[in-house]
Amino acid sequence: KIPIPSLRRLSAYLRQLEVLSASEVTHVSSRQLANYSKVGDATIRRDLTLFGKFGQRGVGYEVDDLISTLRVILGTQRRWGVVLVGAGALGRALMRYSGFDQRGFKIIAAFDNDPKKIGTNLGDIPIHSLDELESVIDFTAARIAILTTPSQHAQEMATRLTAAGIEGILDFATPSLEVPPESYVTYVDITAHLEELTFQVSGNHP
Amino acid sequence: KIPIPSLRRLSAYLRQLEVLSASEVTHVSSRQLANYSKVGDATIRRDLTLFGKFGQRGVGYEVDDLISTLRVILGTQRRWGVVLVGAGALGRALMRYSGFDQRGFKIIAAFDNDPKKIGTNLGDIPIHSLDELESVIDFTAARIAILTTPSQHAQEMATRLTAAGIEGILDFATPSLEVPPESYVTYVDITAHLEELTFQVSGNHP
Ligand SMILES: NC(=O)c1ccc[n+]([C@@H]2O[C@H](COP(=O)([O-])OP(=O)(O)OC[C@H]3O[C@@H](n4cnc5c(N)ncnc54)[C@H](O)[C@@H]3O)[C@@H](O)[C@H]2O)c1
Ligand SMILES: NC(=O)c1ccc[n+]([C@@H]2O[C@H](COP(=O)([O-])OP(=O)(O)OC[C@H]3O[C@@H](n4cnc5c(N)ncnc54)[C@H](O)[C@@H]3O)[C@@H](O)[C@H]2O)c1
Repeated sequence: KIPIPSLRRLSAYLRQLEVLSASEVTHVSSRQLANYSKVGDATIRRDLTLFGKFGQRGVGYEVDDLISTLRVILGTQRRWGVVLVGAGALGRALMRYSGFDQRGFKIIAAFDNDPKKIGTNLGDIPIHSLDELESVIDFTAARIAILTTPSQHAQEMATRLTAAGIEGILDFATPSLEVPPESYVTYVDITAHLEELTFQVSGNHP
Repeated sequence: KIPIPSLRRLSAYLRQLEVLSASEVTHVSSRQLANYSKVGDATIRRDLTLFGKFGQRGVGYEVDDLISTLRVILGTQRRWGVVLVGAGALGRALMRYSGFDQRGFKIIAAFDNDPKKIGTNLGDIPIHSLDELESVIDFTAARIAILTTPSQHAQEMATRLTAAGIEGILDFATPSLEVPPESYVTYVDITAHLEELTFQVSGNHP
């Protein structure tokens, strides 16, 4: 019911507010938030007014209050269990990342087909064999998966994950995964981000 | 001179074409490419016509020919040396990633302040002390950096990198880095991708 562009802006405001809160800033004006988020001042005030947030003249918005409101709106008050498939270099980096927890995400289990990894733990996350995929997803009711297998196995694993009840896949392995209509895939292409940077940098050197 | 939205579409077509080429597909119609890339058929044909590419009736476009044309347009025929700052869990995963090379990027050096890491190599990439940052960037004429330090050191390193001649930073560490006007930052927020997935998944369960 909230359009995706507004949701993305709200998510961006929340990130900025969390940075401000971590630096012990208690209040922020819409103009400051607009500067940080690279969005128009009027747009921010319209977005926040939609959710009953009105800044105080001369004082602005209260940072921590805005943070908890946005977290409720964005559903990040909820806790989401996430499974990770492919506990290699990238998968293990993600398993170590402490930033997921403060935004409501926890990697609860990982899966791999390398016998040296199966049955070990990384931190408090167990690495299971692929045989246990369906039962662990069933037991934990996990709906989100991170896919960090080699690209050639990604489609097969995506098909298995969605059949087992996963509805959202964060895919690092390959573009254009095929999944059923009720499932969602976000493909993260780190190299495309580097390409965007080089387009812009090349613009400095015509 | 090419608007950023067209560049992004071209980059998406290129990814799809590389997947097709890897599966030994030799020809593709604009409608197939439109399906893969989730873009309108007319849009694709307009984009490609702009670069002198016309499909053959009944046969479509030649995949490998389109790939080399797009690579020239996107400048990915060029080779870009990239420095990486912060050789921790995420940095090391990126240093291992073989996917950068086929799109023209090579991490040529990494930097860290952990004495256990300085002076070691990961693959063929040397990890230097931060004292060597300016001289290595100067010597290699690197213009792109990947920033994977803890968030609290990111701004300080970004300032040093841009002062040393880096013009584009792929930042994993913190939103809203401040850099001089001629420099560009792309912030990669993996958690925001998970949030987008959970918005969509929640839409399945009103
Ligand atoms: N390393 C990076 O920085 C990076 C960046 C962008 C994209 N990627 C992509 O992410 C994926 C993982 O990259 P990586 O560097 O971690 O590779 P990796 O080879 O280190 O890890 C792959 C892991 O997947 C496991 N695996 C293989 N087949 C499997 C299966 N069917 N089910 C479950 N696990 C399986 C392997 O045992 C291994 O542990 C690749 O597709 C890569 O192209 C990686
Ligand atoms: N791990 C992930 O999957 C992930 C995901 C998203 C974002 N991030 C962010 O990426 C960054 C790195 O994450 P990580 O998990 O690799 O952390 P990490 O602690 O494993 O690695 C950080 C590395 O930076 C080095 N370092 C510290 N200060 C430095 C400085 N001034 N200059 C150069 N190097 C310095 C450390 O010695 C260490 O090797 C963090 O900001 C994290 O929030 C990580």
